[in-house]
Amino acid sequence: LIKVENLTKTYKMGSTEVHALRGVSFEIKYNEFLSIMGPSGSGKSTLMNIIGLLDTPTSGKYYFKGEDVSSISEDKAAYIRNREIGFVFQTYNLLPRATAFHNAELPLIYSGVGKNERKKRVEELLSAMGLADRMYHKPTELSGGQQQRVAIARALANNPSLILADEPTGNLDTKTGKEILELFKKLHQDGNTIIIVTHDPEVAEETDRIIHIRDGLIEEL
Amino acid sequence: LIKVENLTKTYKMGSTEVHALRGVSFEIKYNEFLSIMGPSGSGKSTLMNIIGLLDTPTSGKYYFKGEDVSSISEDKAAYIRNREIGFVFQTYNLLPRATAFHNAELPLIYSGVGKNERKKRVEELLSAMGLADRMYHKPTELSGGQQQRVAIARALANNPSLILADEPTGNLDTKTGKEILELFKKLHQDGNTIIIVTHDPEVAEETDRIIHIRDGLIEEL
Ligand SMILES: Nc1ncnc2c1ncn2[C@@H]1O[C@H](COP(=O)(O)OP(=O)(O)OP(=O)(O)O)[C@@H](O)[C@H]1O
Ligand SMILES: Nc1ncnc2c1ncn2[C@@H]1O[C@H](COP(=O)(O)OP(=O)(O)OP(=O)(O)O)[C@@H](O)[C@H]1O
Ligand SMILES: [Mg+2]
Ligand SMILES: [Mg+2]
Repeated sequence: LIKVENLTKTYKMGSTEVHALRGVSFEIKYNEFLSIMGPSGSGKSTLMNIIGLLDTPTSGKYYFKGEDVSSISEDKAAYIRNREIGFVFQTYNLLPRATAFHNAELPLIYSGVGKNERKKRVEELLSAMGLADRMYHKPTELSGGQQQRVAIARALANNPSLILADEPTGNLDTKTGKEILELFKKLHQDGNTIIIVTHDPEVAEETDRIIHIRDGLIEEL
Repeated sequence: LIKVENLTKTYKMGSTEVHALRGVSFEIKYNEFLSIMGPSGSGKSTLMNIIGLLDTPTSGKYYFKGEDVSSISEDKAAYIRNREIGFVFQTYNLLPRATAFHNAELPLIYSGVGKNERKKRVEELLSAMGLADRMYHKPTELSGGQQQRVAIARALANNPSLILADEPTGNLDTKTGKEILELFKKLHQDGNTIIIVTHDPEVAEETDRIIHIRDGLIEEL
């Protein structure tokens, strides 16, 4: 499903350069369930953004389903993201003036799903997240963990086959975090591919494989 | 230092009401080191915002250093917050167009500290956070955990005697999270009062007392 070769990402800031990724290579097969761990600032979100077609590498190649997507157009990236990839952002990125319902609904609107079907799907997702009684709250009217769960619901809206979750349980209590993990395990059993960035070893233990990153490189452990 | 009696907080939304806090009472002595735990949405941040004078209760009393502050003016609240309270927000609340340096510097500007002294203090704080080489990055140029550490640095800038940290290690790897906890323990030994909201039992274990909250009420365990 995913093949990356020597990915680098360098940010230029005036006269200095930040090498967020320094040559990362790996393959991810269909229906894998893996986690990415590493110190704060080591390049995990940068890598996830490239895999999720939200960003392009400075150099190196990224093959998605066999196709070289290392420098595709924004339109094509947006299309693939909407149909095939569900992304849970580390900082949620919810629309602040839209309700939880509308935030979760957005990917369905973009993919042309009709109003009745959308309502059914969003109610199902937000209830699964324990947010049935918070559907019409805006993000500022939700707790941190509730916002995180809206971001998860939105990522799952279009039934994506590749789910990328950047620290999806960081603001959840142990019990709610376990429920989210159980949901991911079920989605994995349904045939989807799941990549979770996590700082929590208990979450990583539940995945089949852990990729460790340090200073922009994969660490062989 | 802190005494709350029957605090309630109710949000009115159209015809419904959300009872975020339903009558919370406790005392916190000077130099205590305690944590607050509870499910997502149980009222922890709401309680922290009232303790931190960022919000007022719907009913009930809050005595800070013996003075009734349940409905003080915004100006007086801002003054006490700036001088005495350091608040680490669950969602960081950094100024997006200011550097890490300037974000951490803000409380010192408000309290009238001179430019040279501010530079010295901010460099010391950000270095202690492991961010010496990220001082002039803006929040969008920082990883999630780096943003969290800027928020911590800013909270500590004015040497507050009451430190309120709302899930300060949620986006940090285990090692960095332990370093932050060690810093809080040292600040506690220096005589400060520290309240940490956390979902991490390993963090809570390091504190002297845990207050459990569920559905807006304190749970006796
Ligand atoms: N402005 C608001 N309007 C309506 N409801 C609100 C508002 N702010 C918070 N709430 C609700 O109040 C409850 C308590 O929120 P709070 O942020 O205190 O929870 P929390 O314990 O900090 O949760 P978490 O662990 O997820 O951060 C939640 O159910 C939330 O939906
Ligand atoms: N736009 C940018 N400009 C400059 N440097 C950046 C930019 N974005 C990220 N960085 C730097 O790149 C490095 C990797 O960032 P990244 O967000 O991938 O880390 P991370 O592993 O996700 O960390 P965390 O666990 O704290 O979320 C960090 O050191 C960060 O400061
Ligand atoms: Mg990150
Ligand atoms: Mg909270």
